Amino acid sequence: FEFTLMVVGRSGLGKSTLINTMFLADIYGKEHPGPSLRVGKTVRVETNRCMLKEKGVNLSLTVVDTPGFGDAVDNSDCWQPVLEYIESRYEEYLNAESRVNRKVQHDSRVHCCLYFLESNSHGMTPLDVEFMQRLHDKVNIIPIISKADTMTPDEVTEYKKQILKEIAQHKIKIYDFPDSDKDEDRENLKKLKARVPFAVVGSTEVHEVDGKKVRGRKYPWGLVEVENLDHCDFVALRNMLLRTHLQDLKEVTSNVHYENFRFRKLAC
Amino acid sequence: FEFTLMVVGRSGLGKSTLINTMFLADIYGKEHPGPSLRVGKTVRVETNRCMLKEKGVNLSLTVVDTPGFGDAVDNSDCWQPVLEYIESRYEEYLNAESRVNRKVQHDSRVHCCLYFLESNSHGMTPLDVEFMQRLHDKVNIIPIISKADTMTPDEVTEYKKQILKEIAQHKIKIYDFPDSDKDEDRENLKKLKARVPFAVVGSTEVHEVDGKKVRGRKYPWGLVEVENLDHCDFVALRNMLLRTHLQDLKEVTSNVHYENFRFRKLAC
Ligand SMILES: Nc1nc2c(ncn2[C@@H]2O[C@H](COP(=O)(O)OP(=O)(O)O)[C@@H](O)[C@H]2O)c(=O)[nH]1
Ligand SMILES: Nc1nc2c(ncn2[C@@H]2O[C@H](COP(=O)(O)OP(=O)(O)O)[C@@H](O)[C@H]2O)c(=O)[nH]1
Repeated sequence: FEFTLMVVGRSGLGKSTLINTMFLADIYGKEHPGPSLRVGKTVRVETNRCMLKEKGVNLSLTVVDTPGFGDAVDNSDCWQPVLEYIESRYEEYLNAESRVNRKVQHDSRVHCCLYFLESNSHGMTPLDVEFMQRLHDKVNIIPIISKADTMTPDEVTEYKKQILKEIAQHKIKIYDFPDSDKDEDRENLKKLKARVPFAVVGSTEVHEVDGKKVRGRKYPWGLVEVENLDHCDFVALRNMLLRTHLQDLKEVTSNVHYENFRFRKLAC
Repeated sequence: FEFTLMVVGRSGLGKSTLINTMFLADIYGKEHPGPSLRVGKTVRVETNRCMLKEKGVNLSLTVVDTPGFGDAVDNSDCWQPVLEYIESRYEEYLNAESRVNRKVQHDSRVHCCLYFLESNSHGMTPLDVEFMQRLHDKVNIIPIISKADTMTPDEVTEYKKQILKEIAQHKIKIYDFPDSDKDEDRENLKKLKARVPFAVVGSTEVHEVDGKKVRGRKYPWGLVEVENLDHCDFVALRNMLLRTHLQDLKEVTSNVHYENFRFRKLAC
């Protein structure tokens, strides 16, 4: 099973930590430092491949990151290398598909782009808006409110409202987690979906709470539990991204975004 | 007693909240919205004057803010309007001083600039460094780690080390809170000064803790107390900025930064 996940956002928003937390693996660590530790003069797009076992299923995961995105004094067009990468994957797939034997060996198209928003409750930044406007019709975008433990529950509610309002105003189309056709999941998924955009906290540190081991961030005033839905939406993101909607993300990429690319290519 | 305090930093770093918390007044509110709610196409420098009573002393406080600073996609030279404002105040003072009667009515020079750093533990951004390099010899700069409740105590310690290392590397001279000549204060002030750069939390919300009313931020996992030195350095900043070093900030502005300006002006 193959999946390509892209993470985009300025340095320090907890991207590497969240990836390690979601996959319970050292995808980023000493051997593979996070994007913020690899920032150069220009924005680059780089990949990190790993084999994981999720519930007995082998997952060939490719994490694509973008060191330098949004980190300079002048960030004009910093979305450009990201767009080029995504389209080059479609190009590669198209070429493989058009060969005589038509047997596509390997799908390296980007199935999902997690876009990290700062926990700044005033609203999205001009760069956030521009990125989403340029890429919402090229790849599945899932906006993430990073470091949600920076905000009180009321601030998170306000910020989510503001983000959704701006997304509507700018006619941005984010990935919409279509409802499950299996009735048993329906109610539960509806509740998780209502939390979009997900406000997450990541941590690979383990602490003990009432004899139970939990992953979280320990402050002098309390412990933020990553997997506690009263603390943040991490569980909603993980379940919907990696379990219930993993297949749909690949299908939308193939049937919508890739088809749009093919159409634009053939139309020229 | 007059004092002019400038606050600089991107939107959403808690600048307005911190100012209101420090002065226990609605300096920013419905009538005077914070800088992040007044962002336009270009960076502006604006003032907000208010009369306060601090321990029976009348304080004519002018808060200067910079709506739009660091908020655009391209922030090249966004420090320029800030530098121009500071120098225009020196210019105005110089003109008043050079008049025949030499009676300076009013000191509107910027006595202190609180520069808000994001709570991004990787280090300072290129814009942070550029701002400080351009302005450290024009005004007293006090870098502030904003929203310190975003970071665990270990992360704060690491970040402070990193900031001081970068400040030294770039030969930036921040305001250094000279030691007190009054012996009673010495030990206490040394302890507070060791916390530089101050990592602060601001809040005007009041909560109850063991029957006591405290200002803080209430999260599902605990309450961050603004005035608890085990939670953040707010008390250190407030005491040293508004009590022990208020006069020194004015003197350094007058005897060092203003004198440098006069020297550069006369040397041309
Ligand atoms: N408050 C908070 N800090 C976090 C969170 N996740 C990571 N961090 C911290 O933020 C800093 C940067 O994290 P990192 O994963 O390297 O961010 P990246 O630069 O986006 O890859 C580190 O000090 C992390 O411990 C979170 O959910 N909340
Ligand atoms: N986590 C945290 N949030 C804060 C703090 N101070 C203010 N905020 C929140 O950050 C948001 C922006 O604050 P504001 O003062 O308007 O920031 P400004 O844009 O820099 O003036 C608001 O939702 C505040 O409640 C703080 O110390 N810690």
